[in-house]
Amino acid sequence: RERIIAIANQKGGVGKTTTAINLGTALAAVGERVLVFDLDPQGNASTGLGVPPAERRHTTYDVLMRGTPIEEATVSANIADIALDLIPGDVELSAVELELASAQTPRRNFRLRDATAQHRERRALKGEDGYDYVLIDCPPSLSTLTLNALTAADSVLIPLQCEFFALEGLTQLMHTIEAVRASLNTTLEIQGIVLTMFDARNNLSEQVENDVRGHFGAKVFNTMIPRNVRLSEAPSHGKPALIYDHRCPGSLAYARLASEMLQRARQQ
Amino acid sequence: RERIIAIANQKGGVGKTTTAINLGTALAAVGERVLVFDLDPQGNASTGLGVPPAERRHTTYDVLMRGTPIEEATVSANIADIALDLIPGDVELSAVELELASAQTPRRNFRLRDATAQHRERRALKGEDGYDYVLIDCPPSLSTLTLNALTAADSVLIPLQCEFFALEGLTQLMHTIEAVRASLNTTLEIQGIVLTMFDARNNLSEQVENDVRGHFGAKVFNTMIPRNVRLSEAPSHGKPALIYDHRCPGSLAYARLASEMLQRARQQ
Ligand SMILES: Nc1ncnc2c1ncn2[C@@H]1O[C@H](COP(=O)(O)OP(=O)(O)OP(=O)(O)O)[C@@H](O)[C@H]1O
Ligand SMILES: Nc1ncnc2c1ncn2[C@@H]1O[C@H](COP(=O)(O)OP(=O)(O)OP(=O)(O)O)[C@@H](O)[C@H]1O
Ligand SMILES: [Mg+2]
Ligand SMILES: [Mg+2]
Repeated sequence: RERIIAIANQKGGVGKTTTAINLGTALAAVGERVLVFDLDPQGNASTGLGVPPAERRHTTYDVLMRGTPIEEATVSANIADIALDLIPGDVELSAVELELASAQTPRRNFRLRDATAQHRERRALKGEDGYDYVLIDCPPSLSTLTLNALTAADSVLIPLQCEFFALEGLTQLMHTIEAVRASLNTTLEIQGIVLTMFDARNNLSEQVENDVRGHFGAKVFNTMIPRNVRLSEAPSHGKPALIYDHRCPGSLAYARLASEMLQRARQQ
Repeated sequence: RERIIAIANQKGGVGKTTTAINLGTALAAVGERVLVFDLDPQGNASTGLGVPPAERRHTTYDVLMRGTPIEEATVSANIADIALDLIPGDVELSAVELELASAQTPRRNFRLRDATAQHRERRALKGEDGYDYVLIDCPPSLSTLTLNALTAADSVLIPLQCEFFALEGLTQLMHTIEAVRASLNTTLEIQGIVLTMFDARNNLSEQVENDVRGHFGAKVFNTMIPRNVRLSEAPSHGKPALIYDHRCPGSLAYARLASEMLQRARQQ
C-alpha cells in the first residue's frame, strides 16, 4: 500500500529538499516505486532530479489548482537507470496561499488529499499498483502548501539541522502537527526525525543530538546525515548525490537512512 | 534620516537572521541608532538578541494587525552596553497571511509602511531623532509578511549563501523586487548582496562568488561572511556573535560589513 510522507520543517535550509531527492533515489535504487512531489515554489527538488524549469509542462500547481490528474502531471526523473517519478514544482505555487484564501474555500487544506485519493481510486479501478512511497518536499513555512501536505500524508519526516535555531523551531512544528492531527488528518503519524548536517568536529552538533534523542527517543533515526560538501555540489549537475558520487559520506548516509526506514516499516 | 532595510531571501537558511543580529549589533557598536524588526514567526532574531518568548509583551504582529505604535512595542535588546532596540517576533505572525487575505483589505501590503510612516511623523512632531537604521528580518517566503517589508523599506539587503540552490532562487527574488518597485514601492533600491557561509576550502563557494560578482558587479559587497561555527553557537547563549566572541572570523566579517555599508552610504 502507498505511503505518503511529508518532508516538512518551517525552519529554512535544514535539508528538506536534499532529503527528498536522496532518500527518494535510495528507495528507488532498491526497487521501491517512488514519486517525489515538489511542493516548493523554489522548485529545488525538480532541479536536483534533473528536470529544469523548461521541462516542467505540468506542475504541482496544476494538480492543486487546476484539477490535473496526478498521472498526467508525472514525469520520470532523469537519473541514470533508476525509475523515480516526479511532479515538478514552480513559482506559480507561491500564489496558492492567496488564491485559496480569498476564495474562502472550505476544503482549501484538502486539495492534495483529494487529488491523491482520486489517483488511488483510478489506479485501483484499472487494477494497477500505485507507488510504494510518495515523498512531498515542503517549503519553509507552515502555510497552506505545507498544511495540504500534512493533510494528505500518512506521516511526517522531519529533517533537523544540528543547529540551535533549528531546535528552537521544533516545538512550533510539533504543535502544528498536533493541530493537523486534531482537525484535518486524524491518522497523521511521525515517520521520524532525521538529524542533518551533523559535524562531529563541533560540540553544537553533539549537544543537539543529545537533546533531541533525549527528548524524542526512538522517533529519531539512528542514521544521521553528516555535513558533506558533495551533497551540495550534486544539484548543480542536476543529479542526486547518489548518482553524482555514490561513495561519498552523504550518499552512504542516505542509503543507510532508506534501509533503516524500510526495516522499521517491516517491523510495524 | 532613517534608513529602513529589509533583509530578505525566500531561500531558507541563508543567514538572514544571523545578518540582522550581527550587522545590527556592529552598527550599534559604532554609535548608529538601530532598531531590529523581527518579522519571522520563528522569532529567531529576538532569541539571538537575548529576548526570549516570555519577555515578548508586544510583537511585530501587534504593530501590523492591532495598530500598536512602534515606540510602544519596542524593547531594548539585552546585549552588554550596546544600545540596540528590537520589536520581537512570534508565532502569531504566521496567521497574518490568511487574516489579511480573507479580509480583502486593499492595503494589506502597506501595513508596515503605514506604521513606520506614522512613527516618523510622531517623532518629528516631538522633535525627536529617529533611528539611523531599521533592519527587518524576513521569513523564508515571498508572502504578505515579506511584501510588507519590501513595501516599507528604502532598500533590500540580500544574504546569499554560497550554494547552488541559493543561487537558483536569486532570479525569483529579483523578479519580486522588480514587481514591488513597479507597484507597491517605486523607490525601493538594492542595498547589496552579501555572500554568506563562504568556505574557501571548497570550489562551490568560489564558483558562486565568481558567478555573482560577474553578474551583479558593485551590488555585491566586498566583505564576505565566512562559514564560522561561532556564529551558530552564539544564539544558544542569547547573544550576538559580536558579544559572544568578538574576535572570531564571523564577528570580524560583520564588523567589516557594517563599516563597508557606512562607507558606501557616505559616498552616495
Ligand atoms: N548534509 C549536508 N551537508 C552539506 N550540505 C548540505 C547537506 N544537506 C543539505 N545541504 C546543502 O545545504 C543547503 C540547504 O539544504 P536544502 O536546500 O536541502 O534545505 P531545505 O530545508 O530544503 O531548504 P528550504 O527551507 O529553502 O527549502 C543546500 O544548499 C544543500 O545543498
Ligand atoms: N556564516 C555562518 N557560518 C556558520 N553558520 C552560520 C553562518 N550564518 C548562519 N549560520 C547558521 O546557519 C543557520 C541558518 O542561518 P540563519 O538562521 O541566520 O538563516 P535564515 O536565512 O535566517 O534562515 P530562515 O530562512 O529559516 O529564516 C543557523 O543555524 C545559523 O546559526
Ligand atoms: Mg527545500
Ligand atoms: Mg531567519
